[in-house]
Amino acid sequence: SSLEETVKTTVAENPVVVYSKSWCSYSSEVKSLFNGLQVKPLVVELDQLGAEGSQLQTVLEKLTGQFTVPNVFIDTLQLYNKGQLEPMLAEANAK
Amino acid sequence: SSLEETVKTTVAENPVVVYSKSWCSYSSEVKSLFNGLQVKPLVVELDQLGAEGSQLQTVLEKLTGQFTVPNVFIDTLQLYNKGQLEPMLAEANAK
Ligand SMILES: N[C@@H](CCC(=O)N[C@@H](CS)C(=O)NCC(=O)O)C(=O)O
Ligand SMILES: N[C@@H](CCC(=O)N[C@@H](CS)C(=O)NCC(=O)O)C(=O)O
Ligand code: FES
Repeated sequence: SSLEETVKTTVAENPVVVYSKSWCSYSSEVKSLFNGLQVKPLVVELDQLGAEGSQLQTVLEKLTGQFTVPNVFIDTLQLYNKGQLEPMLAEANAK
Repeated sequence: SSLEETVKTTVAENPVVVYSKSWCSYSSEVKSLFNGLQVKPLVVELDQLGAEGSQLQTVLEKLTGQFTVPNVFIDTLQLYNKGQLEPMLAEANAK
């Protein structure tokens, strides 16, 4: 489906993607975690996308087996190629 | 309003009340916390009450200043009178 293609493209083009809900504390914690690591994720707030948000949540479950948020995609190869992987791991280890 | 009266009565009649959302992980953590302490809270799942759920959330903010869930009421005097306060504190300290 075209929404599946959208998700696959989003995840391919962005080293870190967080599918989130804006009022969800678990989602907030993941977003601050990446803030603290100076990696800037692409954040998709599913609750702010109306009907498309719940459709996306269903597509994510189909693609990953996970229905819940936060749903986090990390492309370590892309991060490595951008020189961002080792700094991120170093900072994470320092915490 | 009558919904305000409902909340005040609920909180007066039950030593522990948790206003919750059934799919919210923070709410789940609070509910398990009380499980582990053998205190049985009255749980109100706001997301399962349709329109009344969001009305309750607004009333709770009016009464307590807190809009978010989980919203927890603990009547320590009632717990003490039921002989439940000291066991609960002892178990909480043991964790
Ligand atoms: N243990 C999981 C919990 C995930 C979870 O239960 N997420 C909740 C929100 S905190 C959820 O997505 N509920 C269904 C929904 O909001 O649609 C994690 O850490 O990610
Ligand atoms: N620091 C607060 C966070 C409370 C919070 O942000 N709750 C979220 C859900 S995790 C909330 O109620 N959001 C608005 C809503 O769901 O209506 C706590 O620990 O209780
Ligand atoms: S932690 Fe409350 S909605 Fe996610």
